[in-house]
Amino acid sequence: MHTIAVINQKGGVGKTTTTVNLAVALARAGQRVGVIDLDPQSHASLHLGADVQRAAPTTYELLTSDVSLSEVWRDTEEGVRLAPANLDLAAAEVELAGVVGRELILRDKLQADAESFDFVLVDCPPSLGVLTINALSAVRDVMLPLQPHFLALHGLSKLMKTVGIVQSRLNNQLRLAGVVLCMYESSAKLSAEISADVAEYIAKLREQGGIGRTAQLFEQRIRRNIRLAEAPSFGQSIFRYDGRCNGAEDYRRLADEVLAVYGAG
Amino acid sequence: MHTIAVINQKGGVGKTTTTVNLAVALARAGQRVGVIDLDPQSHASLHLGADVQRAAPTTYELLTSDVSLSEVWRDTEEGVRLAPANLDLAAAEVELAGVVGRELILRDKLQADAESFDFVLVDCPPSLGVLTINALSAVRDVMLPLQPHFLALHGLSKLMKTVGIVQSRLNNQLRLAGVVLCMYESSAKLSAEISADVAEYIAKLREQGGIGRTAQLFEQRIRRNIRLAEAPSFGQSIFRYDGRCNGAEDYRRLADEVLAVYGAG
Ligand SMILES: Nc1ncnc2c1ncn2[C@@H]1O[C@H](COP(=O)(O)OP(=O)(O)OP(=O)(O)O)[C@@H](O)[C@H]1O
Ligand SMILES: Nc1ncnc2c1ncn2[C@@H]1O[C@H](COP(=O)(O)OP(=O)(O)OP(=O)(O)O)[C@@H](O)[C@H]1O
Ligand SMILES: [Mg+2]
Ligand SMILES: [Mg+2]
Repeated sequence: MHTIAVINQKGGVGKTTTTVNLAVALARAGQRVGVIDLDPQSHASLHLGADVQRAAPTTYELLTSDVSLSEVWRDTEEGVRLAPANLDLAAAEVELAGVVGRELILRDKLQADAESFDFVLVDCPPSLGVLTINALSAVRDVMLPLQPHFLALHGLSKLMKTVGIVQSRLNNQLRLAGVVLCMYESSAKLSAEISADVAEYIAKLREQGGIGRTAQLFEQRIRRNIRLAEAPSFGQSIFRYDGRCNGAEDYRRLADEVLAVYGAG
Repeated sequence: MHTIAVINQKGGVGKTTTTVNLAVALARAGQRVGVIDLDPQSHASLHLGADVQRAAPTTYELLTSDVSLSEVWRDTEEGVRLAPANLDLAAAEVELAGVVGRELILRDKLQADAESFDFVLVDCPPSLGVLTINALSAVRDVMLPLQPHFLALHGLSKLMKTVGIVQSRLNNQLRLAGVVLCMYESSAKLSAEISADVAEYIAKLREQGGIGRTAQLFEQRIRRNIRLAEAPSFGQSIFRYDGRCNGAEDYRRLADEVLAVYGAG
């Protein structure tokens, strides 16, 4: 089972859009896929058509009570299973402060889960708090969506530091699997410039060894495409909403590249 | 003195870009302006050319020690004063948990500050944690940048609930001053659709009275303009970077509208 945390403390860079559409693309390629929503805003859950007002257990109960992951998994109409979030999760940060082992709750419950998946993707909020640390402690790989804007580089080294700390103290198997450029504007030279900077940064990471040695910049970039922003309002992945647009094309190819990297499928 | 918290728990919607460029536009219109950076990512500080590695006191020390605001204010080359943030601020959320009156620290220090400004703008992180609550407790007005995408509406009611709670328990004078549409794509019908939904939502808010009764949708929209994304890499506001592009035009007009609303200038 390949477990991937989709992370970036910078807001609005495409974490949720990537988690959802990559998960669905992998499912359409025959993989058994689960999505865990760890963002109190529950956008991944909404995007997958979940009813977040329903009283059924969510990732909030998963982290703050003894509910098991199997009680949280739900079906979706997209061929992936979903462990949905809801707004209560915002309270988890405070509620868990001071609870011993609070960073390892997701890991324990994921390991105890009997359900078998080929891929589990975890959508994280734009912060490096207890929710994101739970994701980092529970998975093997980190996937980093990055918008090719200037500030993307600034946050990268802080993020790598955090990933490094989790790897040394809480989760030895953690590694940076890949960076995927999102909201790429082919017409903007800023995109090209930042992409070159990112490629350079990743090359350095690989040389330094440690957690960055497996780092790679995915060849497939996700281009800006308004269809990707429209799809969530219908509770649909891009494949159901408009399977032929550039957005669908790009995520389909990203899934192929992910499968090649894992030697899976 | 008009105090404005720039807020939205959704990531990457233009909070920092708006805080910085609106502040500078107001200063260029003759106002005395201060910017307080409450985001651990310190993007507003970087955008204003501050050296965030410097050991001088930042908003982290402001919130966690007895340093005064006057020890934190710095000059910038943009004609605004800056109380910069740095990455240490990420620890504040945890450090302040359990501290009595932790939501009111900024308010107390702002009230104690002798420096006189016409406008103070506070840039907030994409969350509704203790940093954002400090901003909400310290200011009179809330400004909400909104990207006209579907999920913008979903977060709006949760945000208004939080603003309402702060207003009733911690800060009676708090009110929603305005929503400004950012990253507006005139060619996309999604922008037009969501804008119409936002206008409708604001009309309802005004009718309900209470904190929403002063709510307004600013007429000036900030259009997508790559120059706005390029400017931060030079540590410059849009006015120094490219004073004639659409981005500069839009923020200049937004400043005029803000001044008209406040009957100032
Ligand atoms: N390639 C794209 N082209 C156009 N719009 C996009 C693209 N990717 C994402 N979007 C839209 O941009 C907004 C931000 O994307 P998204 O919510 O996936 O980012 P995020 O990193 O998960 O944000 P947050 O930090 O708030 O969790 C959303 O409205 C989304 O629909
Ligand atoms: N109108 C615009 N046109 C093009 N790019 C923009 C525009 N406004 C902001 N940007 C860019 O989009 C990205 C996100 O904007 P910004 O950082 O201001 O959002 P934010 O809400 O402060 O994000 P966060 O939630 O991470 O604090 C930045 O790289 C910024 O330079
Ligand atoms: Mg998200
Ligand atoms: Mg910001």
